[in-house]
Amino acid sequence: DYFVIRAEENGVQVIGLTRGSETRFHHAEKLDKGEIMLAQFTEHTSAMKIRGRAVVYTKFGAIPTVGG
Amino acid sequence: DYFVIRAEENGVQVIGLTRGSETRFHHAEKLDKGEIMLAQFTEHTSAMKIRGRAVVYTKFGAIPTVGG
Amino acid sequence: DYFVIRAEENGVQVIGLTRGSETRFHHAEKLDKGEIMLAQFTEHTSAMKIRGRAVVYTKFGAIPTVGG
Amino acid sequence: DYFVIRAEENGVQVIGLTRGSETRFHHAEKLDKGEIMLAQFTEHTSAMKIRGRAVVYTKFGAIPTVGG
Amino acid sequence: DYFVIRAEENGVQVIGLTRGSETRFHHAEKLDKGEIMLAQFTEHTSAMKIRGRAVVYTKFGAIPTVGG
Amino acid sequence: DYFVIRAEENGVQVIGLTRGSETRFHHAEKLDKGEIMLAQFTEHTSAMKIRGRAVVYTKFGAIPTVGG
Amino acid sequence: DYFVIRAEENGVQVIGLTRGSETRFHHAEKLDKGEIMLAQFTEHTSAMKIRGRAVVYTKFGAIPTVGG
Amino acid sequence: DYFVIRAEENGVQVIGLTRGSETRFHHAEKLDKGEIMLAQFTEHTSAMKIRGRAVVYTKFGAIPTVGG
Amino acid sequence: DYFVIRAEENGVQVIGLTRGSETRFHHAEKLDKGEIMLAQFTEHTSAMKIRGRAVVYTKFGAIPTVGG
Amino acid sequence: DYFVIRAEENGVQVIGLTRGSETRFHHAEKLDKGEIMLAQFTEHTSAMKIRGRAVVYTKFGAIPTVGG
Amino acid sequence: DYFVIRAEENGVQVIGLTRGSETRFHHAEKLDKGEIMLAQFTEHTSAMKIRGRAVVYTKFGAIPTVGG
Ligand SMILES: N[C@@H](Cc1c[nH]c2ccccc12)C(=O)O
Ligand SMILES: N[C@@H](Cc1c[nH]c2ccccc12)C(=O)O
Ligand SMILES: N[C@@H](Cc1c[nH]c2ccccc12)C(=O)O
Ligand SMILES: N[C@@H](Cc1c[nH]c2ccccc12)C(=O)O
Ligand SMILES: N[C@@H](Cc1c[nH]c2ccccc12)C(=O)O
Ligand SMILES: N[C@@H](Cc1c[nH]c2ccccc12)C(=O)O
Ligand SMILES: N[C@@H](Cc1c[nH]c2ccccc12)C(=O)O
Ligand SMILES: N[C@@H](Cc1c[nH]c2ccccc12)C(=O)O
Ligand SMILES: N[C@@H](Cc1c[nH]c2ccccc12)C(=O)O
Ligand SMILES: N[C@@H](Cc1c[nH]c2ccccc12)C(=O)O
Ligand SMILES: N[C@@H](Cc1c[nH]c2ccccc12)C(=O)O
Repeated sequence: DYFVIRAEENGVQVIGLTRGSETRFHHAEKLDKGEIMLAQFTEHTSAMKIRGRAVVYTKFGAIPTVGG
Repeated sequence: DYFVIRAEENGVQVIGLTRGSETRFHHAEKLDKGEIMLAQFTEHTSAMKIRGRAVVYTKFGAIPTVGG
Repeated sequence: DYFVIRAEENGVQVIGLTRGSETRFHHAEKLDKGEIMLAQFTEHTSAMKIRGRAVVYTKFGAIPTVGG
Repeated sequence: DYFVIRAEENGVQVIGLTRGSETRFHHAEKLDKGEIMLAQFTEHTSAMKIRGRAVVYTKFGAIPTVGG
Repeated sequence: DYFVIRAEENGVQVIGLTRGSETRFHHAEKLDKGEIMLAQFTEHTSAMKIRGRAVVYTKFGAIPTVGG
Repeated sequence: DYFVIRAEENGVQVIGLTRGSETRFHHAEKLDKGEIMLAQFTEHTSAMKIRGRAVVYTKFGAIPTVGG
Repeated sequence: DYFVIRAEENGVQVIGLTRGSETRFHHAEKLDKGEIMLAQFTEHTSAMKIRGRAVVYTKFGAIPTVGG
Repeated sequence: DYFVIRAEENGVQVIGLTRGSETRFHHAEKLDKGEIMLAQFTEHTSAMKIRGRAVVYTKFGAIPTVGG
Repeated sequence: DYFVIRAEENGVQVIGLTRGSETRFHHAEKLDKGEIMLAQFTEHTSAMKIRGRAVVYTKFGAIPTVGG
Repeated sequence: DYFVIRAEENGVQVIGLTRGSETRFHHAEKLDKGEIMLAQFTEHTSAMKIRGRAVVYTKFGAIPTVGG
Repeated sequence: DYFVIRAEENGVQVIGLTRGSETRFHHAEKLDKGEIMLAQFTEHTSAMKIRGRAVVYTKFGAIPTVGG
């Protein structure tokens, strides 16, 4: 499973949350406006958070965030 | 399997319930309005609860909660 | 396999029945009106019961209970 | 594989039949009117019987019993 | 794989035939009118016979028997 | 894989042919008019023959035999 | 994978060809008019030939032979 | 994976090419007009050639050869 | 995965390229006009080239080459 | 899983992010206008970023970036 | 997974990029106008680049490059 995110403004953050008994942030990837990121769920990432104005493409469709 | 949740107000909680013979809360992730979270079922999470005004995207469609 | 339940009144119960040669209740999660729970079948849960007014989203569609 | 049953009257029974060379009842779960049960086939349950007025949701559609 | 049978009269029989080099009856479950049975193919059951007036729900559709 | 056969006359035969380097009949199940049989391919059965007036439900559709 | 063949005349032959480095006939099953045979590919059979007037039901549809 | 071939004239050849580092003919099955052959890819056969007037049924549809 | 090629002129070549760290031609099968070849990807073949006028049937549809 | 990217201007970058507890850039492939790249998720690549004017073809459809 | 490429001019290049922690070119296959190549992702190839005027058939559809 992967999803795709396109940043609609500068400074969008794609945050990876750790897999396991503890849940914390292990990485926050910054995207500039128009950049596209493709990201998988992995051995280290079992949840993600998206901050800032962006569109997230998932198996449920394209879901826009609302800017921070 | 993963699902997507978009917070429609500040202070939305995505709560992970433990897998195993015992069922308790192991983590509550707070979301601000407009933030999107993607979360899987995992070795540690076999059930989840969503509190606050949000939309939950699942294989059964987009299901809105009703604010606490 | 997981299913989704949205409580339509306070005090809805999502009850987990034990897997194995014996069948008894191992957990009853209480939901307040509007809260959403996502729950899997697991190593410890091979059947569930829903009490109270709620809508249960399954692969067979959205099935409303009738309030207790 | 799981199925869903909604009781349309009090006293509906969901009976589990044993898996293996012998076939007998290992559990009968009683449902009150309006309650919903979700049940899997398991290591101990390879057949089920439903008694009383209920609707059984299966991959073949929603099949109503006729009350006992 | 499982199938569903609804008895349309009393005394319907769902007969399990043994898996293996020999083929004989290992169990005959009696159903009263309106009762529903769900049954899997298993390690011990590789064929089944239905006697009496009933409807058998299979992946090929709902197939009515003709009463004995 | 399984198929379903409904006998349209008495004396219909569902014959199992052996799996392996040799091909012979290992069982012939007799069906009376209106009876339904569900049968799998198995470790011992890699081919089947149907004699007598019957309808055979397969993944290719419902195929009627022509009476012997 | 299995296929179904219905004989449209007497004396139809369903021939099994051996799996392996050598290809020869290991069995020829004779069918009378109207009889139905269901046959799998197996550890011993990796090709088949049909002789005589028959209809062969396969994943590509129902394909009639032309009588020998 | 298997495919089906129906010969439209006498003398049609279904040729098996060897799997492995070397590619040569290991078998040529002759078909008379109207005969049907079903053939799998196997441990020994990773390519096939069809010579003569025939129709080859594959997952891409029914593809007619042009007679030699 | 396999594909099908039908030669539209004499001298069509179906060339197998080696799997592994090195990429070279291991076999070139010549087809006469109207002949059909079915070929798999294999342990030894991870790419193919088609030269000459032909139609190549793949999961993306029927793709005609342009004659050399 | 793979995706396809076509560069709409010179200097487009397809950046691979490392799989594992640490997230950093392990490779940036430069594409000239009109070039097409196909790239998989791999043992070393669990996320990617696309910079510059391009179209990214994914299971969610063709998603254009906006030039840097 | 494989894809198909048809060269629309002479000198089209299908370039294989190495799988692993390092990313470099391990092979560039040259195609003449009209030739078709089918290529898989493999143990040694986890990304590819196409240079020159060609059409690339992928699970996302037929994607034309723009000539170099
Ligand atoms: N560490 C948690 C992260 C997580 C996944 N899904 C969740 C749902 C709710 C809360 C936390 C989570 C886990 O691996 O299970
Ligand atoms: N600890 C429980 C959590 C759970 C999953 N599904 C449930 C349904 C009902 C009640 C509890 C649960 C388990 O792993 O099985
Ligand atoms: N303990 C039972 C629970 C159960 C599952 N499905 C059932 C159907 C009927 C009655 C009980 C059950 C089991 O694991 O098998
Ligand atoms: N004990 C039986 C129960 C059963 C399953 N399917 C059946 C069909 C008919 C009769 C009995 C059964 C078994 O595991 O096989
Ligand atoms: N004992 C047989 C039962 C059976 C399954 N399918 C059949 C078809 C025909 C006759 C018998 C059978 C077996 O396991 O193989
Ligand atoms: N004994 C044979 C039975 C068989 C299966 N499919 C066939 C097709 C043709 C002839 C015989 C067969 C086998 O297992 O292979
Ligand atoms: N003995 C051959 C039989 C066969 C299967 N498919 C074929 C296609 C052509 C010729 C022979 C065959 C094999 O197992 O491979
Ligand atoms: N011996 C070759 C046969 C083959 C399969 N696909 C091909 C495509 C082209 C040329 C030869 C082949 C192999 O197993 O790989
Ligand atoms: N030897 C190469 C052949 C190959 C497959 N796909 C390719 C794409 C481009 C260039 C070469 C190839 C390999 O197995 O990986
Ligand atoms: N190193 C991270 C890369 C990653 C994948 N998905 C992500 C989502 C958010 C942040 C980082 C990531 C991992 O393998 O898990
Ligand atoms: N060597 C890299 C090649 C690669 C695959 N996908 C990529 C995406 C971006 C950059 C490089 C790559 C790997 O196997 O992972």
